Amino acid sequence: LKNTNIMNQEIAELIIGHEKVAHVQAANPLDHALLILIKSGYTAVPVLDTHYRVQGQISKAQVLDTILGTERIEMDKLHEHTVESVMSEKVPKMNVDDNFGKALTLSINHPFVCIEDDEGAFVGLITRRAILVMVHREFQS
Amino acid sequence: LKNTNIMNQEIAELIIGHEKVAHVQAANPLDHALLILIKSGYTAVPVLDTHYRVQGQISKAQVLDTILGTERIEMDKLHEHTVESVMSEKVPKMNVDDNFGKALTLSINHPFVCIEDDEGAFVGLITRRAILVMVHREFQS
Ligand SMILES: Nc1ncnc2c1ncn2[C@@H]1O[C@@H]2COP(=O)(O)O[C@H]3[C@@H](O)[C@H](n4cnc5c(N)ncnc54)O[C@@H]3COP(=O)(O)O[C@H]2[C@H]1O
Ligand SMILES: Nc1ncnc2c1ncn2[C@@H]1O[C@@H]2COP(=O)(O)O[C@H]3[C@@H](O)[C@H](n4cnc5c(N)ncnc54)O[C@@H]3COP(=O)(O)O[C@H]2[C@H]1O
Repeated sequence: LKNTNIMNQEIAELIIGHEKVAHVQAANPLDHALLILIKSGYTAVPVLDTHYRVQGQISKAQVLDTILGTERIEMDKLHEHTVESVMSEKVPKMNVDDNFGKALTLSINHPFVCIEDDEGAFVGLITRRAILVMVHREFQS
Repeated sequence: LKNTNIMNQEIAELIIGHEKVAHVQAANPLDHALLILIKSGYTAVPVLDTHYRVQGQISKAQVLDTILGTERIEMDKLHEHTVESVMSEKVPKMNVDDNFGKALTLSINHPFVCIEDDEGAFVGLITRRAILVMVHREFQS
């Protein structure tokens, strides 16, 4: 690894590439989003627009909160709402050239961080797990 | 902090005490567990028995998976199942006297780690967030 101080290290090797990231589109209906969330097993996934830019993130809790009011969950009501209408826009983002220190700081309050290139296109994500693996390696040596 | 090497440091100051931890009992019905999970906002919480020992953990996904087969989610079906019948027994545990290195290693694959005393009673939990805050402080100095 190129740099003695871990905070300045590059993040490229920590990134899960966009082709391996479960995600949904902002304009998708909620029943589609719930299906992706259940099938992937992830608590929350990134929301992209049609130009592959990160718009936010959505979790199972957000999808279910919109319809849990009634006695039973009406699956057909899910189809009437869009991801955009319930997603959270507060998703951490950083640039592919930012350093490990920035990824570590953002991961304190977020289970994953979205990575963008210079044009703002989605490159992939860095998880707390990847940060912790790197930290563990650093402390071991 | 008592020790120069972070891996040997004590974990006491990182623990969220049991009185602040949302949890459920193994014998509780699932509708009660879903209520605790939704109200607390947490993805997963520890499952304890009547002697305050950790039996496992349960997530919203596990509760919903048991009833999502049908066209609509029948809330009354939730009452017929217990937490014990769907919870995951694979929950990381460590002793209150174990060091930071052990907490870091366990947090790589688990969002939280349950802390027990010498008699096996639940003391509280350590989250990935608390580990990352400590790591960030160490790298800053
Ligand atoms: N299929 C699986 N196999 C093995 N371990 C699994 C797993 N699913 C979850 N885990 C473990 O559980 C942790 C929490 O997952 P969660 O889905 O709540 O939270 C995840 C999820 O919301 C998101 N995420 C991770 N990988 C993703 C991917 N390929 N696509 C979309 N979102 C992803 O990032 C969060 C943090 O991920 P991280 O790996 O740090 O932490 C993961 C990982 O340690
Ligand atoms: N009310 C809130 N206020 C501020 N930030 C919040 C929050 N709820 C969640 N977060 C943030 O989201 C992260 C993931 O929460 P999650 O509920 O998936 O996953 C949580 C949850 O399953 C469990 N957990 C945390 N605190 C708990 C508590 N007091 N009782 C029971 N379980 C808890 O440990 C996991 C990891 O927690 P961690 O703090 O590392 O990581 C948290 C924290 O950074």
